[in-house]
Amino acid sequence: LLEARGVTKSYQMGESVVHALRGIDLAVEAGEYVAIMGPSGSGKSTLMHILGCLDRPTSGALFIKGVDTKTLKDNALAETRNSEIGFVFQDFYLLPRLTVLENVEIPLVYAGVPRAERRARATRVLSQVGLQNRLGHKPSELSGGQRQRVAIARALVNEPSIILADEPTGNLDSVTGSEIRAIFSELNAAGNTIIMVTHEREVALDAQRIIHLKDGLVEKVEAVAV
Amino acid sequence: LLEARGVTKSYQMGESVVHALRGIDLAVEAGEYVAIMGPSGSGKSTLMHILGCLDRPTSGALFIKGVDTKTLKDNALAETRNSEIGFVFQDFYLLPRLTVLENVEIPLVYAGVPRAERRARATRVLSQVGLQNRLGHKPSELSGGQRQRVAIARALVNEPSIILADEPTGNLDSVTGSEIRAIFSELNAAGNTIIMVTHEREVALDAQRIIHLKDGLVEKVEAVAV
Ligand SMILES: Nc1ncnc2c1ncn2[C@@H]1O[C@H](COP(=O)(O)OP(=O)(O)OP(=O)(O)O)[C@@H](O)[C@H]1O
Ligand SMILES: Nc1ncnc2c1ncn2[C@@H]1O[C@H](COP(=O)(O)OP(=O)(O)OP(=O)(O)O)[C@@H](O)[C@H]1O
Ligand SMILES: [Mg+2]
Ligand SMILES: [Mg+2]
Repeated sequence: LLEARGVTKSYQMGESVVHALRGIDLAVEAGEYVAIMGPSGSGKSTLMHILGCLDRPTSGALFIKGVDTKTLKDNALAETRNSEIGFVFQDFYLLPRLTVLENVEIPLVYAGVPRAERRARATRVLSQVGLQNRLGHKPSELSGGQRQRVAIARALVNEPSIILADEPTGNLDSVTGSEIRAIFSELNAAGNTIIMVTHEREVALDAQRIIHLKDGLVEKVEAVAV
Repeated sequence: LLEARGVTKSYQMGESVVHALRGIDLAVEAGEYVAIMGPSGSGKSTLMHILGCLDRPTSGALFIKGVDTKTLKDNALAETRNSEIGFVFQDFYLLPRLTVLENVEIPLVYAGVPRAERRARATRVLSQVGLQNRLGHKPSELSGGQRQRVAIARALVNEPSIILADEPTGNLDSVTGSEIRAIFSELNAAGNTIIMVTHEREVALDAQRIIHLKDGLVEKVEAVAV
């Protein structure tokens, strides 16, 4: 479904270069649940942005359903991304002037869903993550874990078949975190593909495979015992 | 050292009221290491902002070294805060147009420390958290865990005697997280007072006492076995 071949990402910083990814080979099958772990700064978020078509590699290739993304123009890439992929960002990226409900409706606005249905679907997914009493709040009027849950709800509301989640339980207590993990496991059981970055091994063990990154490279791939 | 008596905090939201804190009694001795745990939305960050003199209670009192903060004007409160308290925010609050080094120098600028000494002290604390190779980066050019470590470095650079840290290891892998925890344990062993919000029980067990919040109230206080 998703395949990275020889993917690198470098940033020019004045005189020096930062090599965030140094050559990643990675293949994710449709319906798989893959976890990505690794030290802070090892390239996990950078890799997620490339897999999610939010950024392009410096060199190497990304294939989506066999199509080389290099052959797609920016708007075709955005089209694929918006219709197929839900992304939970490590730092949420909520729009500060919109309410919780309006933030979660945004992917449905892009998908052309009519107003009443948007409201119903956004409300339903927000109830799933326990935020039914916060619909009218702005992001600045929420706790850290509540903002994280809004970001999760927004990623799921358009029912994407590929979900990329960058540390979705980092700001959650263990009870709330377990509820979120259960949502992802159910989505995977329903046939959706999940790629999740996490720092917690316990969460990574929800997946079928754990990819360990280090210094911009895949250090090892671990199969999770069932 | 720090005492909250009957502290409440409420937010008016149009017609309704959100009671973030419903009556908190809490005393922290000089040199103590206290952890605060509780579900997402239970009031931990709100309590931290009040303890750190960044916000005032709706009712109730906060005493700092026996002085009722109600008797202090805003600039006297800010003076106490800047000289005595280091605060690690749950969402970092780094200044986006300044470099990592400049961000960490800011408390020293307020303290009137001369330029060369500021640079040396900020560099030293940034090396302690593993960011010696990122001094010239802007926050947007860092990973999530690197931003978290800049926020920690900035809180510590002025050598405050009271450190309030709101989930300082949430974005860190276990190895980097252990390094940060060791820094806090050493600071406490040196006589500094630490109040840390965490979602991870393992981290909370570094402390001498764990305060469990639920729905804006102290649910129970747990002594940590040595
Ligand atoms: N715009 C940029 N310019 C320069 N360097 C960058 C930029 N963005 C990221 N980096 C660097 O690339 C490396 C990888 O960053 P990335 O965000 O992928 O790490 P990560 O594995 O997600 O870390 P964390 O666990 O802390 O979130 C880091 O060392 C970071 O400093
Ligand atoms: N400005 C505000 N206006 C209205 N309600 C607010 C505001 N700030 C916080 N709240 C509410 O107060 C409650 C407590 O928030 P707080 O940030 O203290 O929670 P927390 O325990 O730190 O949660 P987390 O673990 O998710 O960070 C939450 O339910 C939140 O929605
Ligand atoms: Mg990251
Ligand atoms: Mg909080």
